[in-house]
Amino acid sequence: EKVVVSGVAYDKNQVKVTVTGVPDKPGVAAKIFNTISGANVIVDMIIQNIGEGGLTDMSFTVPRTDSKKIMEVMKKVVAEIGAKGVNLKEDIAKVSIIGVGMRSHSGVAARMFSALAKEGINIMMISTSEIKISCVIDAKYTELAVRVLHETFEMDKAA
Amino acid sequence: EKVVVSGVAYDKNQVKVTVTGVPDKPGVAAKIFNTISGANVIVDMIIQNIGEGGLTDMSFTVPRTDSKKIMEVMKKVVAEIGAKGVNLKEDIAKVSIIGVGMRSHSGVAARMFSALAKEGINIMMISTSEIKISCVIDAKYTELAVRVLHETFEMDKAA
Ligand SMILES: C[C@@H](O)[C@H](N)C(=O)O
Ligand SMILES: C[C@@H](O)[C@H](N)C(=O)O
Repeated sequence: EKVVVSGVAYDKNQVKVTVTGVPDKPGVAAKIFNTISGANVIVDMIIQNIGEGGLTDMSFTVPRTDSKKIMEVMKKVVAEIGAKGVNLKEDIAKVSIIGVGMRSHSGVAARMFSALAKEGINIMMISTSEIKISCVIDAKYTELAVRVLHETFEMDKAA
Repeated sequence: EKVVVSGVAYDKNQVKVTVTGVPDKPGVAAKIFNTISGANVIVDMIIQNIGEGGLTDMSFTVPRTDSKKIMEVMKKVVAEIGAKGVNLKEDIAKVSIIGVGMRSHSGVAARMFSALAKEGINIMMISTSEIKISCVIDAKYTELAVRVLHETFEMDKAA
């Protein structure tokens, strides 16, 4: 399947919440997200990598305007589930390349990561789907990241 | 935006590779995926959560048929980038709910996680996009997971 990168997107309106030392057993993710849903907070990305020693970390992003509310909610949840802690990172941005046939080409991800690396931009989080590869980076690099991704995937020529 | 869950999907043909103790600095993700791309291995999910102390873990899934090849490739990469190690987990399955308007409703994720939790199914990894919420679980629970997700989101009635 031919890969066509059709666009570059960014979102500077998200903040990242990470719950650390989450007990890795059934029901914990449900508890966390039932509580967040009950607080009427919208969640964009959810990222959980595989755990070790019965514990894992869980990160998710919410709108910047919900920073204070989500941290109040999460502090209670951390106590209830016996997690280690929760921290907030506000100066982030999510940059994504969008296209079709993305999953079949580790080459596309490699090109995106290389483009960011060339500019010294550290990739804090990565999440992928068939139509989108998203990286969370320091917010201050947003415009630079979007520009180099446009150049890498030649959006400017297609435009 | 109203959430409509239109389908449940599963994939038992993936295996998970996790690189642990990855130096969290620009260029490392690019190196890993340039090497994988050079070995002509297709990557489906890439999950990297935020790191701590200058290190993070990076997981990705590849076709089951590439297990041996990817581990040979990754053992070299681990040495080159100075990561701690790499491990393979083969008895996994990816189960997903697909729909529109998914991101605006932490409630949808909560329902999916609750459905799995009720059956005692542990969620090893989570990755989301606007149209898909995916969980990696133990392969032996695949059929049970698909069935309870169908029931939860009432696919059977719509069918
Ligand atoms: C960590 C969390 O995802 C847990 N494994 C669960 O299934 O709920
Ligand atoms: C860990 C890896 O993603 C690293 N942060 C990089 O930018 O390449």
